[in-house]
Amino acid sequence: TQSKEMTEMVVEDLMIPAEKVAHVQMGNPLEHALLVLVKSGYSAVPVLDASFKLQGTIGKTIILNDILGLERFEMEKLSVTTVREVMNTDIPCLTKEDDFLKALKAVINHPFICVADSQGYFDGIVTRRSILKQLNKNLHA
Amino acid sequence: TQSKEMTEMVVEDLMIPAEKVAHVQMGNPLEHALLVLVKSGYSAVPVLDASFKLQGTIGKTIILNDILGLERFEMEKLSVTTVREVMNTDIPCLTKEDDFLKALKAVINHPFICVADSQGYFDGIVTRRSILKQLNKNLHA
Ligand SMILES: Nc1ncnc2c1ncn2[C@@H]1O[C@@H]2COP(=O)(O)O[C@H]3[C@@H](O)[C@H](n4cnc5c(N)ncnc54)O[C@@H]3COP(=O)(O)O[C@H]2[C@H]1O
Ligand SMILES: Nc1ncnc2c1ncn2[C@@H]1O[C@@H]2COP(=O)(O)O[C@H]3[C@@H](O)[C@H](n4cnc5c(N)ncnc54)O[C@@H]3COP(=O)(O)O[C@H]2[C@H]1O
Repeated sequence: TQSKEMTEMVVEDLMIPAEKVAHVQMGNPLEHALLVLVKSGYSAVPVLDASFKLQGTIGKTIILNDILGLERFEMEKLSVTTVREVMNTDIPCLTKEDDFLKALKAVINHPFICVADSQGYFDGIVTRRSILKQLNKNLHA
Repeated sequence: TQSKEMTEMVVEDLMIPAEKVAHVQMGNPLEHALLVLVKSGYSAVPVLDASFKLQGTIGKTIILNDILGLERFEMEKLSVTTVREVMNTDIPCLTKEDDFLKALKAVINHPFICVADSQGYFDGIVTRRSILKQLNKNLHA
């Protein structure tokens, strides 16, 4: 896609493909999700179901908010709560065929946007970094 | 700055001013920093010293990594470790007078960039969101 004009690009040209995206399963305990997030260093990752369909996202803030009690972080909640119970299900989504401008509008308010097909199978994510890199390249053309 | 051309904008036109930026002090215990990060919802915030000079940034990932032991998160470390000991001091920085293109290049690899004056006094932050909003507006002009 190096030779493609930025405005001719589609989401598929910009996205990180599913096999390179860290994710968790709906049924995982929060403890597992927090370990994935800390070890990968990511603020938030997609949540998939057993058939690899996109179900939502989960991040460090959602998990820490859930275990924050009146006086301390109640770490024992991490092993008895599942991702499904706290994940964010109200998330924007793109398809591989969506154009650059639609992806740009979507990342204004979200650090990354999930990409899924018409049946909901997870294809990957578009990050703010990938959009910003193209915009910077384009401004210098 | 509504009427200013994007390429004529400077960092001062784009930044969130210091008084609206959540921050922590170098001497704060990690417990305080984690509470500020969880309650504000931010992934990372600037670290200032007592004279309001910028010293670094700290985020949830840095704190959680520091307390992650072999088998569990050692929460007792939160009250005995200070922000100064774990904060990230190798951070890029802009000045209010820097131009739009310099700010765009800086946010490609960082969710936000701190703004400080020539003596190191903290002025605010430029976020990826503010850059993306201007780029989107400019592409539709
Ligand atoms: N291991 C690493 N190596 C190099 N740079 C790193 C990095 N981890 C984070 N960064 C930098 O920090 C930015 C913010 O990461 P964050 O984890 O908050 O937010 C990330 C994360 O929540 C998610 N993300 C990115 N790549 C991912 C992946 N492979 N798997 C799962 N989630 C990913 O998308 C958000 C936006 O990513 P984006 O690349 O725009 O922006 C990233 C990138 O510029
Ligand atoms: N309370 C809130 N209200 C509305 N939207 C919210 C929000 N908190 C987060 N967001 C959205 O999520 C993005 C990522 O936030 P994050 O906390 O990971 O990463 C943030 C955070 O680490 C820092 N940041 C932003 N505003 C801040 C502030 N007032 N004080 C301290 N740090 C701030 O700059 C990073 C990038 O911010 P950016 O605005 O580009 O991008 C934000 C924004 O689009």
